[in-house]
Amino acid sequence: MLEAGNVKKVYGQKGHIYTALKDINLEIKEGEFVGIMGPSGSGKTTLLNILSTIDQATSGSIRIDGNDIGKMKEEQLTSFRREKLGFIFQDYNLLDTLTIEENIVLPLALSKVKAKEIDRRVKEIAGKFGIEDILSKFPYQVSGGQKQRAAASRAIIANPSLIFADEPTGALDSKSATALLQSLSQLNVKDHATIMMVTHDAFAASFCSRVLFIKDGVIFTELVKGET
Amino acid sequence: MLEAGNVKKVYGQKGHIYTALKDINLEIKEGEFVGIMGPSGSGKTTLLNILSTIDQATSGSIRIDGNDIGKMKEEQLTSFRREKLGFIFQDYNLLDTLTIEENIVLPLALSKVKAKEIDRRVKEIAGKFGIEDILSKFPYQVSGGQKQRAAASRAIIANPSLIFADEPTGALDSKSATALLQSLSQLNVKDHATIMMVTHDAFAASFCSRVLFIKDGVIFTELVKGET
Ligand SMILES: Nc1ncnc2c1ncn2[C@@H]1O[C@H](COP(=O)(O)OP(=O)(O)OP(=O)(O)O)[C@@H](O)[C@H]1O
Ligand SMILES: Nc1ncnc2c1ncn2[C@@H]1O[C@H](COP(=O)(O)OP(=O)(O)OP(=O)(O)O)[C@@H](O)[C@H]1O
Ligand SMILES: [Mg+2]
Ligand SMILES: [Mg+2]
Repeated sequence: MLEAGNVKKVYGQKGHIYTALKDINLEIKEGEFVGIMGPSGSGKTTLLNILSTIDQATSGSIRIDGNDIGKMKEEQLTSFRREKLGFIFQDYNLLDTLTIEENIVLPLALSKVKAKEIDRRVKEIAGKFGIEDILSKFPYQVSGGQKQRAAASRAIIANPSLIFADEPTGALDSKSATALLQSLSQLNVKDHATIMMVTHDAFAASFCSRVLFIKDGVIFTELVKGET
Repeated sequence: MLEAGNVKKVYGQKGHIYTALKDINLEIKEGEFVGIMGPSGSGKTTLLNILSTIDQATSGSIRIDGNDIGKMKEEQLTSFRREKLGFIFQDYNLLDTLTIEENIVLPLALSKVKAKEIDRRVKEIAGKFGIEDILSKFPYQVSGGQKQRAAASRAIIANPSLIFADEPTGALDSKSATALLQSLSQLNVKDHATIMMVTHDAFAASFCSRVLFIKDGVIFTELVKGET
């Protein structure tokens, strides 16, 4: 499903450069639920942004479904992102001029899914995440945790086959966090969605089948479920 | 130190109104470290914004150090906020056009503290929170957890006597979270700073001497350390 070889990411220009990812090599199989853990500033968000094609690596290769991302044209990349990919950003990334509902349906806006089906999916997901009462509000009118649940809803409404989640439960109380993790787990088990999730939370990590540990831009070890 | 009587907060205009706080009554004594816990959307951020004078209540009274906030002139409120108050926002609220260091020293910008002393304090706090290497970066160039630690540094650099912290460890790994909580606890024990902290995290709550539980805009129960 996803392979990364010698991926490096350097930020900055000539004088001030910072190497956020030194040499990342990994392989994620279809249907895996993989966690990424590591200290603040170790490169987790940078890695997720690059693997999901949101940002570009400085060097190295990334293949998704066998396709070399570096060689895909922008048009191919855009339709790949829209149809296959779901992303929950660390800072939610909701559009302030759209309502919560409009933000959630955005990934379906250009798809062929009928309006009635879109409506059904919104009601179902909003119910699962407890945000049915805030659908007509704007992002500035809802709480931190409500924004995060809206962002999670947007990421899964199009039933993506590959989901990247960057600390999806950071702003949530345990009830909301559990609902969100169970939904991700359901997509993983029932729909064979592949999931990569960054987390600091041991409870969230317990939903993963494998956890990669990153420090100073390298993956230095991993834990596989079943091992302790 | 802080008393709130029949505080109510209603958002919205005529047709669409939402009551975020129904009837809040509380008293915080000087030197207390009080936690606030509750489901996402229950009114925690709203309560903190009102008690700290960042937002206004719809009705009810708030007294800080015996002064009725509703009766204070804007000039008095501004100098009170600058000299006595420290705030760690849920969304960090760093200014994008300033460096991390400039954001941290902002509360001291108008004070009489000498430049040499300001420099010493920045180095000390940045060292405690592990962000000495990012002081010359801008907010968009640092990670989520680094932003949160910068926001926490700004909140405590002026040694405020009253600190409001809204999920200050949400984006932090356990090492950074522990460093931050220990610093807050040190201010509380050594300098008798009064602290109100919203959190979802049981470890953070364990630093509090009392925890208030809020649901649907009312404080329905509390736990006092020593009781189990
Ligand atoms: N500007 C606003 N206009 C309308 N409703 C609002 C506004 N701000 C907040 N609310 C509503 O008030 C309620 C309380 O919000 P608040 O941000 O205080 O919650 P919270 O307890 O901090 O939640 P979280 O744990 O998710 O951060 C929520 O239901 C939210 O939708
Ligand atoms: N645009 C940028 N320019 C320069 N440095 C950057 C930039 N973005 C990130 N960095 C640096 O790269 C490193 C990795 O950042 P990243 O956001 O990937 O960390 P993270 O592991 O997600 O941390 P957190 O747990 O705090 O979210 C950090 O040291 C950060 O300061
Ligand atoms: Mg991150
Ligand atoms: Mg909040």
